[in-house]
Amino acid sequence: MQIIAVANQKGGCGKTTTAINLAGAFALMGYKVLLLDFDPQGHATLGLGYNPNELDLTVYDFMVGGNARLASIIQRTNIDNLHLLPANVLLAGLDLELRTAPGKELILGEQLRPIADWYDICLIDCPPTLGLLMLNALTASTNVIVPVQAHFYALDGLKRLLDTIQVIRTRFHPCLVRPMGLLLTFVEGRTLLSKRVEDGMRGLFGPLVFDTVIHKTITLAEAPSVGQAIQTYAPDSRGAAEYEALAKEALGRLQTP
Amino acid sequence: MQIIAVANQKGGCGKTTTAINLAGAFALMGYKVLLLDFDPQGHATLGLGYNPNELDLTVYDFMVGGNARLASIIQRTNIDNLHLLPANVLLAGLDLELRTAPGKELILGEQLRPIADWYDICLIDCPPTLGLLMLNALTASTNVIVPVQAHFYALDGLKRLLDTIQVIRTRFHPCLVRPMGLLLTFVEGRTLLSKRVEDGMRGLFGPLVFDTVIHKTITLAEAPSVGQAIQTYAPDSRGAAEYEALAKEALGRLQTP
Ligand SMILES: Nc1ncnc2c1ncn2[C@@H]1O[C@H](COP(=O)(O)OP(=O)(O)OP(=O)(O)O)[C@@H](O)[C@H]1O
Ligand SMILES: Nc1ncnc2c1ncn2[C@@H]1O[C@H](COP(=O)(O)OP(=O)(O)OP(=O)(O)O)[C@@H](O)[C@H]1O
Ligand SMILES: [Mg+2]
Ligand SMILES: [Mg+2]
Repeated sequence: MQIIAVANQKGGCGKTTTAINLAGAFALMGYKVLLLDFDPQGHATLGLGYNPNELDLTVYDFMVGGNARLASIIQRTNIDNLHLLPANVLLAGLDLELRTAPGKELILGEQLRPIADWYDICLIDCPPTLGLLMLNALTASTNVIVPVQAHFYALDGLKRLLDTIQVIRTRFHPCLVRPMGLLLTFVEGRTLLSKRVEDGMRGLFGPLVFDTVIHKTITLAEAPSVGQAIQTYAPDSRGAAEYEALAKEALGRLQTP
Repeated sequence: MQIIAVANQKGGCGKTTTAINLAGAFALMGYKVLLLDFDPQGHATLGLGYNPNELDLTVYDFMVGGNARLASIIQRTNIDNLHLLPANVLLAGLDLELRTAPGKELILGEQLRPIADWYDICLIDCPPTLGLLMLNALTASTNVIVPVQAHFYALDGLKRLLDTIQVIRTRFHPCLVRPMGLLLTFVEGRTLLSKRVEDGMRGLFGPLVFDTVIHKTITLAEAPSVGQAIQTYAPDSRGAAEYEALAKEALGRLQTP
């Protein structure tokens, strides 16, 4: 199972939108996909039409109780190949719960190993923090996609995130996590600012930046409000086309774990 | 001195843009204004044309060293009445430094008291976290402006922030902090989603929501990249007009400390 973390400690840069819609794109290509909501805010859960506060079982139970009950925690979606491992605010208690646990950054990876045959791809929607949840996601992953909002502060925190990935890779050897690519999001085609940011990013990071960029579109913002991935909400939209292009580009960059 | 915290633990909802441009609006009305950058990211500092990494003295020194050197820490701006107390990444170390200090949430307020006559208004740009820095800002403030991005997840974390303000007010009695208003940001005039979010916010919070809303405009996004407040960068723009309207509305809501 390829495990792809969608991560950036910066708030509001398009992690959840990317996690949901990239998962949707992979699923419609025929892959068995698990979208793992790893954010106590539960936005990926909300964005696929579930109310986090009404769920008895969530990824929190998966983390503390082992995967015996995974079949009862997982939720279906209106895309057959796409399953959701939902989250709610209980997940915020994990930090405290695991404070003194040995190897507390390794628990998610440990829980995912026994179910490695259930899915082809697991996408992890990360919270906007560089804390214990993010570290669990990074140690468990083989690849990291970093959404970067195309505005003036685009570079903020990027070096720190890339350094963190490197530290994880070295300290938790043998660990395969590496940045798969930087994804420019909220790109506005006609503004000079957007173009300058994109040129700057490609100048600094070269091929690490995906060729695909995600433009700011109304349908991408509306889809979560009706609890659907862009592929079912607006299949002919620009957003759907761009996440399909990203899926193809990502498949070409996967490393075999 | 009126102390107004611009706060929301959500990332990217317009805190820095509001802090800078509301400060600019007040200054051009004739008030003596201190813009206090309280975010280790240093965005308010960057947005007014300074490079945080090149500054010897910042708000960190103000916090740990007392205000004796405030005159040498403060930076001028190209608006006469607007001074900047800059920040850089050193501020992130404050959490650790003050970990065992008694009353560690009260230090900013303590440092600001002796200079209460230097300025009419102090605006505090808060970081996107509900940690020690934010708590210092809240205990020091008389008013809190909460920028809220007009999108699907607008309500996220809002209750928690308002509850926190209430807890601070009670536990640190006599403490005057209270929410002055919720400011809708990134409003897009022609989208149904934006309208639905605004109606929803006004339905839930009534008069707590400012009448003024800030529309998404290119000039507001460009101003920090040339290190200027909107008032000097694009004085005739919609963004400048909206922050001037907000300044007037805020003045009407100030409580006398
Ligand atoms: N390309 C886009 N065009 C328009 N709206 C978008 C786009 N991408 C994301 N959005 C909207 O912007 C908001 C923030 O996006 P999103 O939730 O994906 O960011 P995030 O990085 O997951 O945020 P957080 O840090 O809170 O987890 C959401 O309301 C989302 O619907
Ligand atoms: N009304 C607006 N129209 C267009 N762009 C805007 C607007 N308000 C803010 N922006 C831009 O959006 C980005 C995020 O805004 P800002 O930095 O003010 O948010 P913030 O809440 O301070 O973020 P952080 O949580 O990182 O401190 C910035 O690049 C800013 O220039
Ligand atoms: Mg998210
Ligand atoms: Mg900011």
